[in-house]
Amino acid sequence: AQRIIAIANQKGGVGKTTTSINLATALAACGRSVLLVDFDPQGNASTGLGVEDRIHNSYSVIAGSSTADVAIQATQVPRLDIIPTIVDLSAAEVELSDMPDREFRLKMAIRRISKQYQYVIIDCPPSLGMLTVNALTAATSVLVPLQCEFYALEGLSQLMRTVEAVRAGLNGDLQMQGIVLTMFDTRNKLSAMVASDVRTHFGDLVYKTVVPRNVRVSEAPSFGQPVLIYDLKCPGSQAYAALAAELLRQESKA
Amino acid sequence: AQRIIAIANQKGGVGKTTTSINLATALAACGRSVLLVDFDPQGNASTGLGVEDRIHNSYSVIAGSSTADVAIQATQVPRLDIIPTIVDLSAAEVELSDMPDREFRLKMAIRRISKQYQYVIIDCPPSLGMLTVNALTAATSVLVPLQCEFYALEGLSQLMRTVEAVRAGLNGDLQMQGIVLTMFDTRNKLSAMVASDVRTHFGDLVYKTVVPRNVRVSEAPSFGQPVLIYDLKCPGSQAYAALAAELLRQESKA
Ligand SMILES: Nc1ncnc2c1ncn2[C@@H]1O[C@H](COP(=O)(O)OP(=O)(O)OP(=O)(O)O)[C@@H](O)[C@H]1O
Ligand SMILES: Nc1ncnc2c1ncn2[C@@H]1O[C@H](COP(=O)(O)OP(=O)(O)OP(=O)(O)O)[C@@H](O)[C@H]1O
Ligand SMILES: [Mg+2]
Ligand SMILES: [Mg+2]
Repeated sequence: AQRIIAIANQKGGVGKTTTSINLATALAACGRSVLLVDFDPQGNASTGLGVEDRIHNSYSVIAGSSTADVAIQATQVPRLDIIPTIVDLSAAEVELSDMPDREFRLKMAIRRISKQYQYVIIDCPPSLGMLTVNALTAATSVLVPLQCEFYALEGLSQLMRTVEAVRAGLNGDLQMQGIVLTMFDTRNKLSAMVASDVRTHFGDLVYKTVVPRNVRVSEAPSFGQPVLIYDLKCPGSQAYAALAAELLRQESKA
Repeated sequence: AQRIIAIANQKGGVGKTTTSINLATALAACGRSVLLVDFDPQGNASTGLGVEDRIHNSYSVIAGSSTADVAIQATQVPRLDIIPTIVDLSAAEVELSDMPDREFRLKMAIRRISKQYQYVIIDCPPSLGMLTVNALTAATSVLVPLQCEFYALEGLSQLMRTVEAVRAGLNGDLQMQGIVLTMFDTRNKLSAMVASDVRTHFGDLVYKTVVPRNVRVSEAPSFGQPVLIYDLKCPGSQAYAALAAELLRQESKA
């Protein structure tokens, strides 16, 4: 693949899954072939895309009982496939720690099939444990959704240290794809304060596109649809379309 | 202690830390003696109460290098003490798994000092790993903050299964304290839908008090204050005061 992007942040509820689903959908809408790997035991990315069949999943793939190509399913979105997940994936946190190649299980599992896609997007759980480390080791870059709230700032330096540690020890190719500000609420000054703080510290790493807080975004998963399909004209969809365009422009400059 | 309450939900960003800080503050305001244990490596509960000194913390306590009473600090709130935490606590997920008494480390560490308080509140990380299992094993009950959003419903049955498994194997006294609906947004019908769904399934387990989405709640941590101190009159503070009153009424009936 041109890019394997891990969507990561140990702070909970910041928009990792929402960004994974909708960035993947928007990239597919721009004609790219995309694979979404649900690597959070909550399985929200699978549910948010309306995927019910989970017999083969990211847990059976890293455990070795399914091959990656058997676990791939088409989704309702043209050019977007998914490897769904089940809650049993949470057992991998402990099971992996006894294996010699424990950080490389995901990387090895998707090595062959990732060649069939231009983009692979990996949705991570809210932690920096073995699952997220696997995703960072398999990835070529990391995209960090950052909620425009005070607590969200606190964990950022720890996340960056973890990315650095993975780059130094497990995956020398790992780069920062960028930071995207999410759930920006124009009605409250806290959002603007957090946004300006992040732009001061991280400069060009922060996408110009900001995803606004928009109720249509949180309604879409209850219909098993990406918001880009549920309501293309809403501010949330327009933001994810703009984010995909900005990311593609960033690629063509690289 | 009369009650050791674990504030738990593996879904991220649902209001665990906000509920831990503000329920603890409201109980203290009602004259109860309260200890808050920050058991999430993000350390948001410690930050949200303005606690800077973390030399002794919940990690050093379960690792055995500090005793619990040395790690206790007073907070700005009368009758509310805290055991803060540091990010190194995340190492405990792996370190604990090699110890024979791994699920009981927190329970043993706070056994003596918890007698000095009427309530102990434990803020948990967004996962069902070793840290949350330790909290559930140390607790007499579990309070589940539930964000009024679609994805939040998805994890509830897994959480209840985990509570059941801990009750069956590690802590026969563990009860459900209740479920509190958080970030209820009167402007969108999704909140009302989720709330009615939860009340249908869980009946009296769901508190009558609902915490509304209220920007003052998310502003308070940036000042290192509970919202009850930052802005007592706002809807968020009023809700947490009502929640504490409802919980105390529940106790007097028990
Ligand atoms: N721009 C937005 N506007 C409104 N709601 C949003 C937006 N983005 C996400 N949400 C909602 O906020 C909640 C948290 O988002 P999401 O589940 O994507 O975060 P996450 O980081 O994946 O959470 P977790 O840490 O549990 O994996 C969800 O209910 C989602 O529908
Ligand atoms: N009632 C509310 N109204 C508005 N914002 C809220 C409310 N409750 C919590 N928040 C904000 O939502 C975000 C998530 O809340 P909080 O951090 O307490 O959740 P959490 O479950 O502890 O998250 P994590 O899973 O990362 O531990 C925070 O920025 C918080 O300030
Ligand atoms: Mg998620
Ligand atoms: Mg928290």
